[in-house]
Amino acid sequence: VLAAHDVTKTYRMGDVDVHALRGVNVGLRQGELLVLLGPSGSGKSTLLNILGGLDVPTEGRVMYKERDIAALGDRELTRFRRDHVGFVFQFYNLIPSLTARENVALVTEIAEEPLDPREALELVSLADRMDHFPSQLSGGEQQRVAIARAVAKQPDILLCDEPTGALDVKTGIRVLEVIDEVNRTLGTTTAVITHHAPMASMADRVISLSDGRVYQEHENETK
Amino acid sequence: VLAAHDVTKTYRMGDVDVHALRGVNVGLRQGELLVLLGPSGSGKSTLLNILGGLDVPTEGRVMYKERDIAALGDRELTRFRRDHVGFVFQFYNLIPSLTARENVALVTEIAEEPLDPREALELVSLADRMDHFPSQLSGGEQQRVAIARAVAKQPDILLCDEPTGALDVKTGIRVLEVIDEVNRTLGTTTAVITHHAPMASMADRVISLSDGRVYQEHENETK
Ligand SMILES: Nc1ncnc2c1ncn2[C@@H]1O[C@H](COP(=O)(O)OP(=O)(O)OP(=O)(O)O)[C@@H](O)[C@H]1O
Ligand SMILES: Nc1ncnc2c1ncn2[C@@H]1O[C@H](COP(=O)(O)OP(=O)(O)OP(=O)(O)O)[C@@H](O)[C@H]1O
Ligand SMILES: [Mg+2]
Ligand SMILES: [Mg+2]
Repeated sequence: VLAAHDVTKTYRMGDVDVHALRGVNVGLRQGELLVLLGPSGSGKSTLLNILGGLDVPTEGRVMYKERDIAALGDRELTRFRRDHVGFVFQFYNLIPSLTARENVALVTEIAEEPLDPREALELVSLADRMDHFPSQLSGGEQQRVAIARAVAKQPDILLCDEPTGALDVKTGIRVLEVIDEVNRTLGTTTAVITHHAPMASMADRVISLSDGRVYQEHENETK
Repeated sequence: VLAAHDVTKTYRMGDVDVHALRGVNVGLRQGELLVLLGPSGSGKSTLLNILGGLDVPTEGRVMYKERDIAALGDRELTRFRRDHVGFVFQFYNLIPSLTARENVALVTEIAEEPLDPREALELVSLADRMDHFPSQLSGGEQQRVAIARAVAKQPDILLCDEPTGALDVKTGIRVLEVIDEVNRTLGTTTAVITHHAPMASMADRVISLSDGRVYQEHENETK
């Protein structure tokens, strides 16, 4: 349903080029839960941003149901993201002047069939922090608000960049269960970047990047 | 050498009080490597910030070699931090307008016996990213610059708030080895907040927080 075809991303830094992605082919199948692994700097966030229409490749195409989103203008790209993609950012990107609940509500007001903000925050055990501003939340609490915000939208496509990085093991498992549940009950096509091994076994498929290339791919038969 | 005595931290939020820390007693012994564990929101960052003089307790004292730093004025607190403490922040706090090397150099220029910035970045395998700005670095690379910056200072006290949160297992282990080595060879008194279990076994002592209190303490005899 969403696929990167021969995607390359090169940053020109004076006389040195950084090849963040080198001809990557990754397709997300309808309703699957894909996990993306790889060392720090291997290109995972770059790939996820390009798939989600937050960035454009230097070469290659990104097909969403027959349309090449890499060729869209800014306005259409924004509409594609707003209508179809829920994103959990590696740096959360919460709005500092809005409370946890308002941050979630911002996204649900424009969605077609959103969860109630309170409900989404309850999924990540933050009902008692609804009126805190981001600066009044711990690192892990901010990360969970970012997750609630993406999930509340009930999007077709959910892209999560390291959703458990700041969480203790127990809270991290809770969050991965929420993501897994959304994928199973709503059929949300989901891609998760994580360093957390247990998530890899929850996935339908695991793709490993190394130095800007797909290094290996693995199907979980037992699932 | 650095100890929190009966430290309490309460945030007043309208008619609800948030008790981030409730009478915590934690002392760092000279040259030890202490690990601080606990669920998201249990008060770890709050405690570390208070120990490092970045925040003040609502009640209680923080003794650094006989002086109560919780009672110091802003200027003296800043000098205490600058002269004695290296801090790796949960949100890295890199300066966006400076490159990786410049971010590290900023701290080494005012330190007594600093590492060369290039050397510090080599410790975390980032010599080839020295001239990148934070926005041109991956999440894990930014985290490693923050670590290089704290370690380069060669401080008496090193406080690390989740230094491996954004790192894959292999890179995370490399970073923990760097921290462990600094502690062993320089005798740096070190406290690390982490969710990464292997670090707990590298520590001399492990303290677990729960809901703002010390929940349990464990000495690693085998070390
Ligand atoms: N400025 C503030 N105002 C109100 N509450 C706050 C403020 N700062 C922190 N808190 C609350 O204090 C509690 C402890 O926060 P702290 O950042 O110490 O947790 P933590 O153990 O570091 O969590 P994490 O593992 O998620 O980083 C949290 O529940 C948080 O919501
Ligand atoms: N704007 C930029 N200019 C130059 N280089 C960049 C830029 N953005 C990213 N890079 C480089 O591209 C590479 C891939 O970055 P990316 O953020 O995709 O890595 P990642 O796999 O998500 O890493 P991590 O696990 O550390 O988050 C990194 O080595 C980074 O230094
Ligand atoms: Mg990344
Ligand atoms: Mg914290």
